[in-house]
Order: sequence, then structure tokens, then C-alpha cells
Amino acid sequence: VITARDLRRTYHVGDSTINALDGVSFSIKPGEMTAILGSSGSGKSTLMHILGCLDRFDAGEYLLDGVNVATLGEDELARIRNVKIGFVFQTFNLLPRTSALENVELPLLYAGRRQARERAAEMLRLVGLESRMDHEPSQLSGGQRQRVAVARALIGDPALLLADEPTGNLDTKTTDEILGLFRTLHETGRTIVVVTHEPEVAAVCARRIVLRDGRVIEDSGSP
Amino acid sequence: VITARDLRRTYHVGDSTINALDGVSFSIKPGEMTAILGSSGSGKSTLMHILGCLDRFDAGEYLLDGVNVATLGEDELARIRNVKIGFVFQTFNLLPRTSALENVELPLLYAGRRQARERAAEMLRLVGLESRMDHEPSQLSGGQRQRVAVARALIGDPALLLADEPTGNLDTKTTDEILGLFRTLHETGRTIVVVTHEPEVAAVCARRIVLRDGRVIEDSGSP
Ligand SMILES: Nc1ncnc2c1ncn2[C@@H]1O[C@H](COP(=O)(O)OP(=O)(O)OP(=O)(O)O)[C@@H](O)[C@H]1O
Ligand SMILES: Nc1ncnc2c1ncn2[C@@H]1O[C@H](COP(=O)(O)OP(=O)(O)OP(=O)(O)O)[C@@H](O)[C@H]1O
Ligand SMILES: [Mg+2]
Ligand SMILES: [Mg+2]
Repeated sequence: VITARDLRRTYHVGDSTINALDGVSFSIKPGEMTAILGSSGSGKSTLMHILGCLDRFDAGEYLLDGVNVATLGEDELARIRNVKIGFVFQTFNLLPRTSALENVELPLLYAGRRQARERAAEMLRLVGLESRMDHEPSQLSGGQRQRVAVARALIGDPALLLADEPTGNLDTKTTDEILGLFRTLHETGRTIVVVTHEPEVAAVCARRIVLRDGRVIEDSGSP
Repeated sequence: VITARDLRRTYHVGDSTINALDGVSFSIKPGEMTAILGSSGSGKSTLMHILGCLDRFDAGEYLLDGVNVATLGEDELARIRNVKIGFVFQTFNLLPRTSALENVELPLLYAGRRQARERAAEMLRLVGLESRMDHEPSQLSGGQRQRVAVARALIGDPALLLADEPTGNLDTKTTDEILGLFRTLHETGRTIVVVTHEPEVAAVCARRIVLRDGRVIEDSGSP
């Protein structure tokens, strides 16, 4: 479902050039659950943003379900982001003056789906936040905000879930609950890619890709 | 150095009342290194903000070095926050259009200390960010932002370090480096309180306090 070929992404700050991705290649089959690991600054979030069609790349090729993403227009990219992909951001990216319930239902409203509010309430129940539905992000703990971000990513029942460190702010028990939701989604055949630093999260992934300095240094699934 | 007696903090959202802290009591001696654990939403950040003189409490008593914090005026509280305490926020709270170097030197500028810039550069070197000093927060990875927040908290060589989940976005190796810095600070006799979900961080703390639903349910140091 994902084919990345020699992806490159460069940033420029002052006179310096940062090769955030320095030639990343791998293929992910439909239904695989993959962990992406690597030290802080190794390029994981940069890669996830490209896979999620949230950011461009400077060189290489990205095929999503066989379609060359570089050839797509903004409308088509927006449709893919809202309908096909669920994305959990490392920094949550919740709307500030908006309740947890309204934050979670947003992807369904964009997709024109019915019963957005009921589904959002159900999703928040599944992540253990049914007593926090009307709280705004500033009225939630760090881990509660993280769970709202997870609920929002899962609500559209996405074909591809991309989760960038979805449990970093959670205790073990709450982490297990979130992992349980990911496994339930996975069992319906969805493809899941999780960036994580936590061994218990990597442990539930059949496949493991490790980045260092913008390159793949390990890939348990490579032929 | 810290005496908390029956601390209470209540939030109101709509018609509901949330007892974020529901009678928290403990004493921390000078030079102790304490881990605060508890599930997501159990009150850890709320407690840390009160200990850091960043937030008020609704009932109970907080003595910091024998001084009753409720009797202090805003100027004195500001001085304590900037000079005596180093605080690592769960959400980092970095200034946006400001380089890592400028973010880190800020506490020293507030305290009127000399050589703020040289010390900030040294601090960033210690957290592994010497090649990122001129980057703004939006030009840093999640774990790099977290390390800037740690550097800023440590730069004033604070008597009391309060760190709210300082390694949640870091891989194991980088976590160990940060823990090394905390242990170095601890060995000079400083008092350290760390909120964490990570066993390897709790493991370096001699004392452990566990919260649930705004109460202390476990305290390895209580008499
Ligand atoms: N401004 C607020 N208004 C209303 N409720 C709040 C507010 N801030 C926090 N809360 C609630 O108070 C409780 C404690 O929050 P706190 O941030 O202290 O939790 P925490 O233990 O730090 O959790 P985490 O591990 O997820 O960071 C949570 O249930 C949260 O929903
Ligand atoms: N907008 C930007 N401008 C300049 N450099 C950037 C920018 N965004 C990221 N970088 C740099 O690119 C590198 C990769 O960043 P990325 O966010 O992908 O790392 P990461 O693997 O997700 O790290 P972490 O585990 O800390 O979240 C980092 O060294 C970072 O400093
Ligand atoms: Mg990242
Ligand atoms: Mg917290």
C-alpha cells in the first residue's frame, strides 16, 4: 500500500543544510503493522508527514495504493488526508477553543458522514474520556489531549493509520488500552504505521523499521 | 524543603466539578530525588504547577523552605520561580519566534546573571543540541524541543528541579543522557521531583509517590 523510493527532504536554516530524510526506501503491504524507531531527530516525524500527504518531499518517489502522490492536486490530497488516512500528531494539533467532542467529530464532518456526533462520543468512550467530552484542550491533562488526538485519527475508520508517538504521555495501563484499539483496527485489515520509543508498542508490531540520520538502518521486512 | 498539607484544587467545567487534587500531603527533604507516578489525569501536572508556584491551590497548605507560599506576593513568587526553581513543562512552553539559544538563556537574563549566552550554549551542548542552537521551536523535532525545555530548566542551577514528564518524547539513549544530567545536578545536593511514566526514570529516584484521582495512594518515603 505504501512504496517509498529514495525519499529526500532537506531543510535550510541560516547557512546550514539539514538532510532530514537522506534517501529512505521501503514498501509496506496492506494490513501490515509497522513500528518506526530511531533516536530523537532521526527523521521519523518528517517521514510520517510525507506518508500522510501533509508535507512535500524534495526527491524520490512515494506511491500510495499505486498512485504517484507527486502527481496529485491539492483537492485530491485533501480527500486522501480526510478520508483514507488517520493521523495522530506528535504534538496533537487539537483546535483550541473547541471541545474534545467537536475536535473528534471534525474528520467525519469534512467527509460528509452522518452521525458524526454519536460516533465521536463513542470514540471518546473507547479512549476512556467519556467524562471529558465537553472539555477544551486547555482543560485536559497531557495524556487526555493525546487520547483525543488518537480518537480523532480513528473515527473515520481509516484504511491507513499513521500514529506519531501516540502513547508518550500515557501510563502503562492507558497505553495498553490505546494499543488494544490499534489492534482492533488492525484486525479488520487496516494498515498501521506507528512511530514509537516504547518497547511495549514496538512489541505489538510484526515489522520494524529503524531510522538514523534520515536513513533506514534496519528493516525487518525488507526482502 | 517541600511540605504539602491536604492540598486541594478544583476545576469547574459547565455543571461539573473536578477534584484534580483531593487532599494531597507529603514532605520532601532537601536533596531527595522523587518520582511522581499515576495514571493519565490523576493530578500530577496540577500538583507540579502548585509546587512550582505557577498555580494557586484552593485549600490546604504549601510550605517551601519553611515559607508559607500562600502568604507571598506576586513579586516574591516571580523571584522564586525564576531563581530557585527550574521547571520542565509537559508541553515545553517554548517561545515560538525565538531560537533555542535565546529560549534557554531567558531565566539567566531574568535573574540578571552574566554570561547568559555562553551558559546557554553550554547547556544546549550538554543535551546534545549544539548543532541546533539557532533553530526555532518549529524547526526542531519533538524530542529536541523537549531537550531545549530541559536545558532551560537546568541553566539557572536551581535548588529545586521540577520536571513534568521530561523524557516522554525521547528514545532510550537520549533519555539516559538527560537522566545523567539530572543525576549530576542531584549529586550537588539539589532537590529533584520528576513526574514520569517510564520505569527507567522512576528507577533512578530513591523515593516514589503515586497519585490516583487527586490523592496519594502510595508513598515510599512516608513515615
Ligand atoms: N483547566 C482545567 N479545567 C478543567 N479540568 C482540568 C483542567 N486542567 C486539568 N483538568 C483535569 O484535572 C485532572 C488532572 O489533570 P492533570 O493535568 O494534573 O493530570 P496528569 O496526572 O498530569 O495527567 P497526564 O499523565 O495525562 O499528564 C484531569 O482529569 C483533567 O481533565
Ligand atoms: N522546519 C524545520 N527546519 C529545520 N530543521 C528541521 C525542521 N523540522 C525538522 N528539522 C530537523 O530535521 C531533523 C528530523 O526531524 P524529525 O522531526 O523528523 O525528527 P524525529 O525523528 O521525529 O525526532 P523526535 O523523536 O525527537 O520526535 C531534526 O534534526 C530536526 O532538527
Ligand atoms: Mg518526532
Ligand atoms: Mg500531566
